[in-house]
Amino acid sequence: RARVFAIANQKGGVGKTTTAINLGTALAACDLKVLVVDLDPQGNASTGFGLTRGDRKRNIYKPLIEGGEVTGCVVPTHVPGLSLVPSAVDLSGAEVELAQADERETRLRSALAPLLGDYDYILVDCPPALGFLTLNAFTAADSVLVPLQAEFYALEGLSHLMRTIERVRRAFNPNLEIQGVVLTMYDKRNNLCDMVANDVREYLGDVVYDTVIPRNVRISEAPSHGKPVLLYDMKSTGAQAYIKLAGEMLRRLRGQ
Amino acid sequence: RARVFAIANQKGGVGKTTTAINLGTALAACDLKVLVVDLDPQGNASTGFGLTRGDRKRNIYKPLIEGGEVTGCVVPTHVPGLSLVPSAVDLSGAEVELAQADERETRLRSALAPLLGDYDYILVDCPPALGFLTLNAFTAADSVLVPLQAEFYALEGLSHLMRTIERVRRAFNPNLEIQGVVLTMYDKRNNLCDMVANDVREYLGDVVYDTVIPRNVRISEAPSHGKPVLLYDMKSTGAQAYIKLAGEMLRRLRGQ
Ligand SMILES: Nc1ncnc2c1ncn2[C@@H]1O[C@H](COP(=O)(O)OP(=O)(O)OP(=O)(O)O)[C@@H](O)[C@H]1O
Ligand SMILES: Nc1ncnc2c1ncn2[C@@H]1O[C@H](COP(=O)(O)OP(=O)(O)OP(=O)(O)O)[C@@H](O)[C@H]1O
Ligand SMILES: [Mg+2]
Ligand SMILES: [Mg+2]
Repeated sequence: RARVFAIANQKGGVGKTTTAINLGTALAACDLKVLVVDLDPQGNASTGFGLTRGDRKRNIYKPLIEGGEVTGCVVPTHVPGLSLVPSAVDLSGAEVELAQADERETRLRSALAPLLGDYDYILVDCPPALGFLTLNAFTAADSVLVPLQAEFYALEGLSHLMRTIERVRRAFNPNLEIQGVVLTMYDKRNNLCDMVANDVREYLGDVVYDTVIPRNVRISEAPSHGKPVLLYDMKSTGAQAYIKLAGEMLRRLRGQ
Repeated sequence: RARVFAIANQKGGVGKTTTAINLGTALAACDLKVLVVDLDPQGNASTGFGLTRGDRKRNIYKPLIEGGEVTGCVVPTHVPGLSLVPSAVDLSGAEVELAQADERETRLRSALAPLLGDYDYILVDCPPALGFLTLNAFTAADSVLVPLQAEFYALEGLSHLMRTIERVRRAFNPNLEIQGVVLTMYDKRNNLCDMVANDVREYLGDVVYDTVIPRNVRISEAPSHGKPVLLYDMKSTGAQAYIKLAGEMLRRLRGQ
């Protein structure tokens, strides 16, 4: 049975999509079967895997909104062992469309149920908000992985994110855990990063991963080539950090 | 009568809040009366001006959702000539709450109407989405200022943003213009920035501001001191860039 991760943080631009793509790729490189679900209307994860607009005709929208069959919406990527359910621009209207519907929060959980036997890990890339789409991801997930940019505004939103996870645990998903917090775009020369890192480790202890993702220009170049950084430049510090992160995650999961 | 700007981009972390705070401060430094409206449930603009959680008891929520009086929700800041309407965490539930209500899109425009005579400029900081809150900002605004990080994913979302502005222009606000696109977090040593800048200037021409905001660590340090970078470190390249941006904007507005 697949373990499902929601990759979430309502703060924008903290590395959610970059983590979904590259952690997913690093896990697939360990011979694990991985599915990435792009739940962000922006569709950056779909782009990061090289999908054109035309490749997204089948996507997460129908299974989520109309309860359609999801298996037919899974597409292969250039990464061996990693498949994707693409996003759709229409997702941005989903919150209002389902405002009065029943079981709003459990739609993604039902949609993913038939796929759980086919994968080892399912990573859900969330939009920068704590609305309907992210709440669906929290209800469908076993745990939440929180990418956190080591900046002041990003730190500010953490307590609100933790309270929301607690609310979902009580109302819809009693097993929901926090998989961990991963510091991203970390610049060793910048005191602010150290300050934020110390604050977060004091506040959350070993929930914060030891592995830190450094700011690395190869990471931001890779999406324009439609490839994860592990395929674009395997030797870069960014690719190596995501390989290390996958290793630490697997150790933590075994240790549990 | 105040000119109202929506500072918007659905891509997260591109410098919307940083631009609202620092462009607002630079305009106030030119002896103009400025109001910043924090329409993002994260409340980063309120934090960036040094407001604690306790200072936000009166905020944009009631005027927006219940049609309450907005004048009493305006608070002063440390910046002479610049006031703020703080954000509220409850804003994140607004979209569903008003899903069936009448005149959903014109709530902010009605709420701001009584203030138009008191200010020269009103800047509305938007959340990273094209949902109810940002659509309200587009309907209330005279023009949209688009901060754009010079990265590949940020470029991808631009056409969707432009289409949404066009839709609002047709349905709710025929006068809505694009004030301009401002390149942010620009790193001259990074070829990707030049590539994206060339692409955007080719696609949009002189809608793109000449002034570029460089990546500058003093900008990201300022929020932890509750001050705009112009007050935190006036001599920094970041502060100087926002002063230049205010100058270019005023020239463009006079030229119109
Ligand atoms: N470690 C890194 N080093 C350099 N650039 C990075 C790094 N991680 C992410 N980026 C770049 O920073 C930008 C933001 O990252 P990304 O889009 O993954 O964040 P996000 O949280 O998914 O954003 P959103 O909130 O819009 O969904 C992207 O342009 C990405 O390429
Ligand atoms: N020019 C700059 N140089 C360095 N850091 C910057 C610059 N502009 C913004 N930042 C930092 O980058 C992060 C993102 O900026 P900001 O929060 O203003 O973006 P945003 O678009 O408002 O994000 P969101 O989508 O979450 O609302 C913040 O931590 C901010 O301090
Ligand atoms: Mg993303
Ligand atoms: Mg912001």
